[in-house]
Amino acid sequence: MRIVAIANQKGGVGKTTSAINLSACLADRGIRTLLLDLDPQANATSGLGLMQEDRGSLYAALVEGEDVHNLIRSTHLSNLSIIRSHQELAGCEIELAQAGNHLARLREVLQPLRSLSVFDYVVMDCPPSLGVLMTSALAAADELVVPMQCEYFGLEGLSKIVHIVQQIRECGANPDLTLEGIVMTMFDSRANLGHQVVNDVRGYFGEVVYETVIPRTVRLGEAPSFGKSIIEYDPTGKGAQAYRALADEFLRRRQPA
Amino acid sequence: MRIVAIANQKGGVGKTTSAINLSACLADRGIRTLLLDLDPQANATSGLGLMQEDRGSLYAALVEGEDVHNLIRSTHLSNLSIIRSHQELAGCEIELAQAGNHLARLREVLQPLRSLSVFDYVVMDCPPSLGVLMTSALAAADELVVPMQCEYFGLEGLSKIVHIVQQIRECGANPDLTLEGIVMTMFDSRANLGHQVVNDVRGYFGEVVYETVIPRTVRLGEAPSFGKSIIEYDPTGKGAQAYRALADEFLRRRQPA
Ligand SMILES: Nc1ncnc2c1ncn2[C@@H]1O[C@H](COP(=O)(O)OP(=O)(O)OP(=O)(O)O)[C@@H](O)[C@H]1O
Ligand SMILES: Nc1ncnc2c1ncn2[C@@H]1O[C@H](COP(=O)(O)OP(=O)(O)OP(=O)(O)O)[C@@H](O)[C@H]1O
Ligand SMILES: [Mg+2]
Ligand SMILES: [Mg+2]
Repeated sequence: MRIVAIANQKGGVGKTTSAINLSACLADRGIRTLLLDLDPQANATSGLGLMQEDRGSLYAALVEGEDVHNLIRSTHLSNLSIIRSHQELAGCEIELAQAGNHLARLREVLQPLRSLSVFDYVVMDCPPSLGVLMTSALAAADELVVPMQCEYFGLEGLSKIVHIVQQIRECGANPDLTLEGIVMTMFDSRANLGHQVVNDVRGYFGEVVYETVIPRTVRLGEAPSFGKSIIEYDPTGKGAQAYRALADEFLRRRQPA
Repeated sequence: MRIVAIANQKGGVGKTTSAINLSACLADRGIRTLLLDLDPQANATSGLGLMQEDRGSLYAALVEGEDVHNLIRSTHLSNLSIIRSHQELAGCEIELAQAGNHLARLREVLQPLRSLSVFDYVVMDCPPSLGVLMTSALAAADELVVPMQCEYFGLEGLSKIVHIVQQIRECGANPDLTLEGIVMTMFDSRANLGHQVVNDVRGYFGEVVYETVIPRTVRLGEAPSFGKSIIEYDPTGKGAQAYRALADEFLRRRQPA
């Protein structure tokens, strides 16, 4: 079982859209996937058409000792399960910080899932901050995928998160965390800045950057309003093609050459 | 002196772009404006071409007792000053929470600015979270402007922040906080969803929603990479026209009928 964090402290870069659609594409390939909504704003939960529920989020496991298995729900997609979020998750920011050793808590809570071998992948949608939930996700993950908007502010955010990965590895919280990939999102081919940013990032990070670039498309913004992944909502469109290509590229990297 | 928070816990909705450009337009009208960068990611600081500096952010005043006046810097625009941000500001999330009565601290720190009457407006760029910095901004502000992306996830975020404003008023932290306005951002006229979202928001919030809608334009994304506001970078473009219209509408509301 591999735990993948979809993270970037910059807001609105496509974390949730990528978490939902990458998970849906993996599930569609027959891979048993668990989507973990770690953002108190619960966009991944509602983007798949699900309701929030008190004590239905990881808060119950992280703070109240609930068994993580009781939080798992199925989605309308076969092979895709979810642990939903709820506003209560915001309480973790303070309560885990006060409990001490907060970086290890999420890792502990997810450990039983590894032993049970029910899922091949756990995909974590992270909030746009450098707070407790996001850093716990980095401490619990095997690998990190960073969605990045092809914009000026995106570049600053990228160097920041790369620095944080280094800190998490070096301080011992998660020495094995790897930066699995950077995915360029919301690419607008008419904007010079977009092309420049993609070139800068590829120039600096090389092969870590996925070949697949997610284009900005109207359908990708619409799909969550119907509670659907892009591959159900608009299966032949550019957004679906891009996320399928991303999922394939993601899987190819996981296989030894 | 009026303190205006530009806030929305949802990421990437145009808070920083609106804080920079609204401030620049106000300054351009001769209004003495102070831009306060309250986001540890410091996008407003770099978007105006400024460098971050240790002890150069509000952290020094909030936590270390520094006089707020010593943090004020000029920008390359006349009538526009700035208090920059720095990564150190992230420390406030924990340290202010531990100090107790954190909601009042920012208000206290900004009080000397009111008495000195050096500025007509203080515009605060807030981070995408419901943490200490953002709620302190709501507790310190006279009014709140909420930028909102014309997308499905934007609607959920909006009802959340409206609810929080109510809580801040009712718990006594800031009984006079008003929701000054909602500005629809990154509007893409080709997307049906955009039109629907604008209609829904106007239908529900009526006159609170500004008539001015900020269009999605390539230039608005490029301007910060040159450290410029839109009215310097592309003065005749649609982005500049929209932010000027927003500034005028903002000012008209402030005048008694
Ligand atoms: N490729 C795309 N084309 C068009 N719209 C997109 C695309 N990707 C994401 N969006 C839309 O852009 C907005 C931001 O995307 P999303 O919510 O996935 O980002 P995020 O990084 O999860 O944001 P946050 O930091 O708030 O969690 C959403 O309204 C989403 O529907
Ligand atoms: N109207 C617009 N047209 C095109 N691009 C825009 C527009 N408004 C903002 N942008 C770009 O979209 C991205 C997000 O905008 P911005 O950083 O202002 O949002 P934010 O709400 O401050 O984000 P965060 O939640 O991370 O602080 C930035 O790269 C910005 O340059
Ligand atoms: Mg998200
Ligand atoms: Mg911002």
